[in-house]
Amino acid sequence: KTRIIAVANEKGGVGKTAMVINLGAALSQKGYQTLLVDMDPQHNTTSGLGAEVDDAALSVYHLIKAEQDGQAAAAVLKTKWEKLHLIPAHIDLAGAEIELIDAEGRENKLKQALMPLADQYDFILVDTPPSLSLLTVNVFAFATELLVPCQTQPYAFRALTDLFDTIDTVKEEINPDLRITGIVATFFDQQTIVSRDILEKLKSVAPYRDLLFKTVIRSNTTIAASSAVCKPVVFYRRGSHGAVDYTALAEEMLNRPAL
Amino acid sequence: KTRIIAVANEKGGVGKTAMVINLGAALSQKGYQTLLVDMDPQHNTTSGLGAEVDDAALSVYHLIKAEQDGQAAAAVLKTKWEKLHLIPAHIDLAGAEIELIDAEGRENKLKQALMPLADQYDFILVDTPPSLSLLTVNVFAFATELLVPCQTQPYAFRALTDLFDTIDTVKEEINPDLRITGIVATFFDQQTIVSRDILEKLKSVAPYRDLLFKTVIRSNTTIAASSAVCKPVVFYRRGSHGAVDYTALAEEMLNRPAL
Ligand SMILES: Nc1ncnc2c1ncn2[C@@H]1O[C@H](COP(=O)(O)OP(=O)(O)OP(=O)(O)O)[C@@H](O)[C@H]1O
Ligand SMILES: Nc1ncnc2c1ncn2[C@@H]1O[C@H](COP(=O)(O)OP(=O)(O)OP(=O)(O)O)[C@@H](O)[C@H]1O
Ligand SMILES: [Mg+2]
Ligand SMILES: [Mg+2]
Repeated sequence: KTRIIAVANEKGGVGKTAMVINLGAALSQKGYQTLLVDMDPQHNTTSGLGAEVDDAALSVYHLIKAEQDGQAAAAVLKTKWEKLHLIPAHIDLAGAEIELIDAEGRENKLKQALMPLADQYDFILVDTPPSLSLLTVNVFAFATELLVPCQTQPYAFRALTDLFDTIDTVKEEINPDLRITGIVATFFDQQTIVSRDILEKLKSVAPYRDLLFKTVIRSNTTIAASSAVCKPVVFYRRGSHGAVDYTALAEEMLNRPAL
Repeated sequence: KTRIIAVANEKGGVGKTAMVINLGAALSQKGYQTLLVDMDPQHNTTSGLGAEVDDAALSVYHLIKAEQDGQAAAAVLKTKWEKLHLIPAHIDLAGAEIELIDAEGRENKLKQALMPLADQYDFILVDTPPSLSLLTVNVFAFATELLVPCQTQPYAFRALTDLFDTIDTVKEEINPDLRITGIVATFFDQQTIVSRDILEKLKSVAPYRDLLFKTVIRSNTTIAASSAVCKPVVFYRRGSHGAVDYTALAEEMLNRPAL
């Protein structure tokens, strides 16, 4: 059964895109057929893989506008890495928010478009924008589980309260089957008191402590450098902290069902 | 004449909130009467100053819903620091987006609410969410100038193209008087190649090079630590890199008109 994972957190800059690209790549490296879907109008998952598309190319925008059925397969791009595929985003996705406001069943557009091809993949990871927009709601309606990157910083920790309220609402009104896979601490820096404090809080404060992954993603410049050369860190520098941490995260994902 | 400054960048986590709080505090420390306005539903400027408000308290949400005229003055909170005032945000601001969709003159709600008190201040700094929502458009309609924090990382640099396209549209359709004060490089780390590369690009690539401030905000854990104790860094540790850089930024702001 395909695991469809929304990677989301309204707080900006917590490592959502980095997680979609690098966890996705690590899963594909272990032999799992993996699809990445970029649902952020900033199209960072797309640019982070060097797959920028022009206005004419098919992107996720066309799928949620549902101009024609059966377009999803045509929108899938193969990447340089064998089992890693991508449905790209383009800046015109920013317009979809307003254009879909009055559409019938507007929150299920992504699900309708992608369900036909879901069973070709073991994992589908979906990147989201740092806001609780109709685009993010579309992703929540489609996903079977939710992965929450949380930067080990005060604002990102405080953001969890509002985020969990939102998740409760989504479960009641949009997708009762959505389960939380867990919270992953990111940008961890052992040298910094603030970072250690927040990790301690994640480990001790309910309900976060029961959801926290053992794997911690350390702050690591190779991750940023890999985005500059448009490669996932596991294919850029195998021995780096970034590659080690995201490979460990992939292993923990495989052993951990969604709660 | 009051300088009304929107601090904006759709890319998440680039230091918008940190800039509003710390630049605002540095300006107030130099004797300028300064008002901070939190227009992000994540209410980080509010929580970063330890000023969280409950559902019943007056916040920016009530001002843009324009329930009563003349409420702005009542919404202003004094902070512990003499010349630094705040109009707080609350999570209910997230609802304003949908609630204002059909309102007449919806993009000018903030301007209408705050113009009456603007001339009591030398500077008004407005924090924005990491998205191009109606809330951000309200801020662009109210502001006289725009300050763009840009993290010295590839995604943040790439985000500038879309951001500048958006600014052109805002100038044409919403506020022709909006001028760009400049771009400020943030999270700079001399030790990291990626960070140095991006700073070089900001210094050399048009149109960014003509807008780039000389002051660079270095990556500095004291800034994050100061948000944990709800104090601006200039009032938390005077000698830290964060305090030095934000004081320098305040000085450059004073000497630099908006282009
Ligand atoms: N573990 C890490 N260590 C160091 N840098 C990282 C790490 N993870 C991500 N980064 C870098 O930090 C920046 C922010 O990460 P990223 O863009 O993935 O966050 P995001 O949550 O997707 O942001 P947004 O909210 O804008 O979508 C990027 O420049 C990225 O390359
Ligand atoms: N120069 C800096 N050095 C180190 N940490 C910083 C710096 N500036 C900000 N931070 C920290 O980095 C994180 C991101 O910064 P901040 O929240 O101000 O960005 P933002 O652009 O407002 O994010 P959002 O897009 O979510 O609104 C915060 O935890 C903040 O305390
Ligand atoms: Mg992202
Ligand atoms: Mg912010």
